[in-house]
Amino acid sequence: YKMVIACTNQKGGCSKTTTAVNLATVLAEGNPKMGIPPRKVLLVDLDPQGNASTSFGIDKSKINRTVYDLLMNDLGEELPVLEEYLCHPEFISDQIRATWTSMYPDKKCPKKLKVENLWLLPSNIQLSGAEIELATRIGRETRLKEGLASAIDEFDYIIIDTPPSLGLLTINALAAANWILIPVQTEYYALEGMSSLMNSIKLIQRRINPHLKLFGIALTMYDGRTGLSKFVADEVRKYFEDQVFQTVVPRSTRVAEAPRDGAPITLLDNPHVRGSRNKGSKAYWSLGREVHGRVQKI
Amino acid sequence: YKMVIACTNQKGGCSKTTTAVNLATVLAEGNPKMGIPPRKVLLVDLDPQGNASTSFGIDKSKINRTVYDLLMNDLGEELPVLEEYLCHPEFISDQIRATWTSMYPDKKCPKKLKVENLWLLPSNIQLSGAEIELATRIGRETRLKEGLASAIDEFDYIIIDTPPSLGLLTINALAAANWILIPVQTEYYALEGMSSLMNSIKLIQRRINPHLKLFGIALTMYDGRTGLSKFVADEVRKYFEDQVFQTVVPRSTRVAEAPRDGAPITLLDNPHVRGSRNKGSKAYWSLGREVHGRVQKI
Ligand SMILES: Nc1ncnc2c1ncn2[C@@H]1O[C@H](COP(=O)(O)OP(=O)(O)OP(=O)(O)O)[C@@H](O)[C@H]1O
Ligand SMILES: Nc1ncnc2c1ncn2[C@@H]1O[C@H](COP(=O)(O)OP(=O)(O)OP(=O)(O)O)[C@@H](O)[C@H]1O
Ligand SMILES: [Mg+2]
Ligand SMILES: [Mg+2]
Repeated sequence: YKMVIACTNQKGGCSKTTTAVNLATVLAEGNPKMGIPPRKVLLVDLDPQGNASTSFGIDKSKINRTVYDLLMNDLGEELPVLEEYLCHPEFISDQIRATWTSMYPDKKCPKKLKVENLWLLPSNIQLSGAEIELATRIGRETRLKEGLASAIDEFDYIIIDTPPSLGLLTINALAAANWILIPVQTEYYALEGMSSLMNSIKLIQRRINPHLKLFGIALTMYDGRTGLSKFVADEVRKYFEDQVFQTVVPRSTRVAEAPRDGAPITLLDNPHVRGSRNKGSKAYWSLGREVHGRVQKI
Repeated sequence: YKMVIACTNQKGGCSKTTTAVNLATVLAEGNPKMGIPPRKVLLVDLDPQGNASTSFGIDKSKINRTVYDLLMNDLGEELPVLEEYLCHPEFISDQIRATWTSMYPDKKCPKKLKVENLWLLPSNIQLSGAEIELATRIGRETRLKEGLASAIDEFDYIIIDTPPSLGLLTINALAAANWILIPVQTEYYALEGMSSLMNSIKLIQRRINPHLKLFGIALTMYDGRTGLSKFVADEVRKYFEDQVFQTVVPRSTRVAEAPRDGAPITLLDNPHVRGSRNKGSKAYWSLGREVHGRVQKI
């Protein structure tokens, strides 16, 4: 069963990228002790900001093909060969280790700081032209879906990080996906944002992709010291009930520092290696297990 | 001298709305003891999420005209009369007090919890259709500029809150503005985002609005406990030098809770009334003074 998950919310800074990146890492590398089997995962960076690519320490000058090239590919009858646009696990691992080493030149890079089952379709600033360039093209909403078609059977999960908007890029993600995962920061503006997002999803289901379903809602950046996080979390659970994951991702400084070290927190602080101590990492490993559990029940 | 300031950054959740809302409030209400004279200020909510409007406890069902109607207005030769679309200080004050009272029913609403010199051009979810509807219209980039034309001489400041994107709405803001203020969250992804934003501004200056200038960069959500905030702040200052405001806005829970109380933190915790104790409020009052200082030097 093919899981193509769009990680989407038009609200800015609610942890779409951090969630997409860490969930992809956890599901790819797996942890048998936690009941998470390793799987072949493709992470698609569909944001011109390219934050998902940055989260793996990717040196963008070393990338010659990005998701922009895939979307703009006009081969007529032929579909583009996705393989040619992807960063392989070996390349990603090199980038992670190079960035980590430049941050900690006096330390030895941990052997386990690498990925074996994670592929990345990267993005860079060129993608910011895509929405305007695609606006008048035929099949402008399904370019990503077509682009993924040649390799969709090769991956167990395809996770798509989207920009904070409901523009043509996000619509491409929602047309290509069969599931949507919504990260929600437990702060006040999130509540109003949720209802407008649910309306947009209905429109997409009606006009563009009737197969799109809500996979789940992940509460992120939870700050236990304030009543606000609890208030927002309770409101979201009241309305969405068990569509909300049990796992709540807490705010943790190390999570924000991780991109500087060139790797997701779930890789820097890996329960495989020595039991994760960071509460953000713990939460994302736990979210991965919950996601795997839900997939089993589909 | 007319100050039309777009509060802009394509990075999500970097405090555009919180900065636009609090800066507008401080500049409008003023504080003579701090050397900030009260001024007539218009806050334009140009984000379909409508967070700026929400920050004043606005009940959107009570709004019959929004910035969407202003942008879509097609009167041909005539420019729309901006007056008819605005929320007046009295209306905003009513909404603030009504929301605050519903949060604290057993308390007496503070007399000073109101605004006297602040106008709001509100938005709601209808605006999410604007980019697509405007895409094919004549003068699609200058609709906001035209909409503001009839009243531009009535206000000392017009502050525009924009969505986290460089789409048609933000472009309308940057075409209408003569200044851009960039809020930058002191976390890692901000650094990469800054260089692409500066490139976009150059393009706008060349093709759409040669009068647009950088007013300043505001460091936001600074977390003193982590080395990351200091690292990012130092990098930004190194590159942009004194274009960066001296005032740094710290992360503070009360700032995130303020929208729930129906008012900006600078109004809930007002140095006029009793000396602001919240560090977020203090910082925004200080930023207002710095902004006023820079305007004097223009
Ligand atoms: N659990 C967490 N604890 C602390 N910081 C976090 C956490 N999750 C994310 N962050 C930080 O918060 C900021 C916003 O997160 P992120 O960029 O993942 O959100 P986003 O929704 O992808 O933003 P955008 O809307 O711009 O795409 C980033 O600096 C990130 O490092
Ligand atoms: N100084 C601060 N301390 C604590 N929380 C803050 C601070 N500034 C903003 N916030 C909170 O952080 C979140 C993001 O801020 P805000 O919505 O202003 O950013 P934004 O750039 O306008 O987001 P978007 O890109 O979605 O428009 C909000 O929940 C807000 O209440
Ligand atoms: Mg992101
Ligand atoms: Mg905003």
